[in-house]
Amino acid sequence: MASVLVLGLGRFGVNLARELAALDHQVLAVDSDIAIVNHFKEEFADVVQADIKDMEALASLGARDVDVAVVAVGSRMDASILACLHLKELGVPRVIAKVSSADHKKILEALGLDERDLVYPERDMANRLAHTLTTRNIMDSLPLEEGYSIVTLAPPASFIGKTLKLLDLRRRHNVQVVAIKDTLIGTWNPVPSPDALIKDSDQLLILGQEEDLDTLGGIK
Amino acid sequence: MASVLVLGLGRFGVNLARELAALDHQVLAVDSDIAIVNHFKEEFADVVQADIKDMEALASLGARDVDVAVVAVGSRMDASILACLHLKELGVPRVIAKVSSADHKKILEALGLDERDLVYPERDMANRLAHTLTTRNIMDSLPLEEGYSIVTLAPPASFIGKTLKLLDLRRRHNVQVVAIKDTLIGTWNPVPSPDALIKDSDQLLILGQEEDLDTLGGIK
Ligand SMILES: Nc1ncnc2c1ncn2[C@@H]1O[C@H](COP(=O)(O)OP(=O)(O)OP(=O)(O)O)[C@@H](O)[C@H]1O
Ligand SMILES: Nc1ncnc2c1ncn2[C@@H]1O[C@H](COP(=O)(O)OP(=O)(O)OP(=O)(O)O)[C@@H](O)[C@H]1O
Repeated sequence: MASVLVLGLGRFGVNLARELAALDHQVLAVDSDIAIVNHFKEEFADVVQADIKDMEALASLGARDVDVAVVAVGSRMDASILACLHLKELGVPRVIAKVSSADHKKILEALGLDERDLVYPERDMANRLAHTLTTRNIMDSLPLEEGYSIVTLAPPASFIGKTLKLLDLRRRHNVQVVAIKDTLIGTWNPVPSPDALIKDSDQLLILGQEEDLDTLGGIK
Repeated sequence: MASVLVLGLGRFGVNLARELAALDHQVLAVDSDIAIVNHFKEEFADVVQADIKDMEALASLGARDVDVAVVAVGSRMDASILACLHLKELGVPRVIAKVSSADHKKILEALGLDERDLVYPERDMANRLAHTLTTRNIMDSLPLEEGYSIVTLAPPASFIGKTLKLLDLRRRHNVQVVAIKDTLIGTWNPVPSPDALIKDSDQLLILGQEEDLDTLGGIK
C-alpha cells in the first residue's frame, strides 16, 4: 500500500483522503486552516496544519519519503504551483494536482508534472453532462481519446423486445455493444448473444465515436 | 437542440456553458456577481445577473420555458436548494444540480430531483483517482454499479508480445478485454483477436469487478 500526502482539504481532497484510507493506503492530510484540520482530527488518523507554499514545511512533513503527493488546492493557483515545484524538488516520485483552468494545467505541465496526473473534475464532468443533456438514456460516459467514448445506455423504448441482431447497431449507428447488464441479476455479460431480447431492465455498454453516440442517445 | 439555463458561473458552470454552446444548444448563463457576468459578456451570447434564490428573478429569466436548468452553485447550499425548489415549482422539465456533500444530495433528492441529475464531480474524480493511485497502468475508469468498472489499461511490461489467448485474463484475473486500441492507427477494435500480439502502443479496454481491476492495475 502506498504512502500518500493529500495537500488541501476541500471537497476533492477530503473525498480523496477518505477513499485512499478505505483502500488501506497510508494518508497524511494537510491544510493551512486550523479549523479545518481540527474538524478532521477525528476522521483521519494523520492530519496536520501546514502552508504548502513553504518548502521547509513540506520537508518537515516528510514529503521526501512519500510515494505520491496530491496537491488538492484548486482555487489558489499560487499555492498549487509553489507546492508542485517544491514537491518535485524534494524528489516525490509522483505528484498529482487538481487544476482549475487550462492555463493552470499548462503551467504545471511546464513544471514537469505528467499530463495524466493533472485532474480537472469540474471540466470533465461538465463536458460529460453536456453530452448527456438531451437524453437520460446515456447514463454515463468515459471519453477514450480520438473522439471515441464508451457509454452506459438505458435502452430507448424502440429497442425493447428486439434482438441485437435485429437492431444491427453496428451497421445502422456505427456503434458496438460491448456488454449488457441484466440489472435484475446484477451482472455484466461481456459476450452478449445476438439473439437475446433487450429488456427494459437491461443496460447496454456501448463503444463508439461521440457523434454516433450522441445520435444514439437521442433515440426514443 | 435544447434551451438550457446555467445558474452559477464557477468552474463547473463555465465549462458546462462552453460545451453546451459548442454543441449548439441555446444557453442562458446566470450569476449574481456582476463582475463575473461582465467578464463573460464577450464569450457567451446570453449572460445575465440574477440571484437564483429569488423565485421572481428566475421566472423573469424565462425559467418556465427552458428544457433544462442546471444549478451550478455548489458551495452555497442555501442558494442551490432554494433554486432547485423554485425551478421545480416553475415546472422546468429537468433540473440538474451540482452537489457539494452527501447531505446536499439527500436534500435535493427529497425535493424531487432525479438521483441521476445530481452531480458531484470532486467526489467522483477523487474516487477514480484513489483507485488508480498505485499505478499509471489504469489510465481512466468508469464505475458501472454493482462493483463493476470499465477501465483503460496501458499494457504492463509482462503483457507485451503475448497474445490475449496466452494471457487468459478471464480465467486468471476474472476480467474481460472488451476492446483494444492501436494507438498508432487511432482506432478501437471491439472484437480483438485472441491471437493478436499485444504491443506497448496498445491500450486495453477492460471490464471487471473493482478488486480484480485493482489487482490487474498493479501488475508489472
Ligand atoms: N497554502 C495552503 N496550504 C495548505 N492548504 C491550503 C493552502 N491554501 C488553501 N488551502 C486549503 O486547501 C483547501 C482547498 O482549497 P480550495 O477550496 O481553494 O480549493 P478547491 O479546488 O476550490 O476545492 P474543492 O476540492 O472543494 O473544489 C482549503 O481547505 C484551504 O484551506
Ligand atoms: N444566489 C446566487 N445566485 C446566482 N449566482 C450565485 C449565487 N450564489 C453564488 N453564485 C455564483 O455561483 C458561482 C459558483 O459558486 P461557487 O464557486 O460557490 O460554487 P462551486 O461549486 O464551488 O464552483 P466550482 O464549479 O468552481 O466548483 C459563483 O460565480 C457565484 O458568484
